[in-house]
Amino acid sequence: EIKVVKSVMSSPAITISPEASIEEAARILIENEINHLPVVNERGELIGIVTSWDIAKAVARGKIGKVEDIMTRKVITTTMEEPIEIAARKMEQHEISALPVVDKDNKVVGIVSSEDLSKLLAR
Amino acid sequence: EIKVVKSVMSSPAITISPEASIEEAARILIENEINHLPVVNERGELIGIVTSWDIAKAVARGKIGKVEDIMTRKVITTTMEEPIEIAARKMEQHEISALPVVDKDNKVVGIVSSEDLSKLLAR
Ligand SMILES: C[S@@+](CC[C@H](N)C(=O)[O-])C[C@H]1O[C@@H](n2cnc3c(N)ncnc32)[C@H](O)[C@@H]1O
Ligand SMILES: C[S@@+](CC[C@H](N)C(=O)[O-])C[C@H]1O[C@@H](n2cnc3c(N)ncnc32)[C@H](O)[C@@H]1O
Repeated sequence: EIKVVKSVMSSPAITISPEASIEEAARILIENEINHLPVVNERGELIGIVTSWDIAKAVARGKIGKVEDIMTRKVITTTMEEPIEIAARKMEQHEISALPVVDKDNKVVGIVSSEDLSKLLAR
Repeated sequence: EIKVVKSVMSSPAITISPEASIEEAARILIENEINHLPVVNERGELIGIVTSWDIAKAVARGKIGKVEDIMTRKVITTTMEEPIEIAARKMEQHEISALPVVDKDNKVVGIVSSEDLSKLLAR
């Protein structure tokens, strides 16, 4: 039986607005002990992703501002029914550590990280 | 044949001094596209770990200073010969995403992350 993303993803995903400050994004990551925040518009549609790596980049560059100033806009995503091998291959190819899980309307329904996948090897 | 850590780890690990600034740690993470830095003393012995999550925490708290002010000191580690399932279980139990690989003298010989393990599922 092929394992699919919905069996390992975190749902619902914790998301953030593009208008939020970088400090606010950092606070949400720390309070929830996570590293990735899908960025969504008022309709809940995915428009970017911001991670603790992006916050480190802002620190390295002495940059302040909003999430929309530092987020990645071309987001690599997955779906609930995608086989885990495919999701893992996408992360490997793009050297990224999480994929927002979206539905057919581009709404965020969850998130899967390399930490979620590595737990499958801990059996 | 049981897969062991040395077959998937990155080596040598990029490390940092406890005296370095938080900005310097951020710069090293960004230049190398990584999220974890083992902290070592002048003799190369492991004394802590600092990650992009710790930098996000410093931003959330408006903290400035040195790596030694924000690093985690009780480091969970692995060895080159440890089976991958054990390393994955350690990361799951402690909710962490990387393990410095140390030798018998507590010198850092590499690092393995949940990204390295998730790539094994991408076959
Ligand atoms: C290229 S990775 C390099 C560091 C490390 N591999 C990691 O994933 O954190 C860091 C960048 O990837 C971006 N990123 C993370 N997840 C992404 C996704 N699903 N789609 C597009 N970019 C993503 C982040 O916004 C960040 O700018
Ligand atoms: C508890 S995790 C929570 C967030 C997420 N699971 C991650 O790993 O980034 C974040 C904290 O774990 C610490 N950490 C990372 N790797 C570690 C390791 N091998 N041993 C001890 N602490 C570690 C970091 O210093 C950071 O303070």
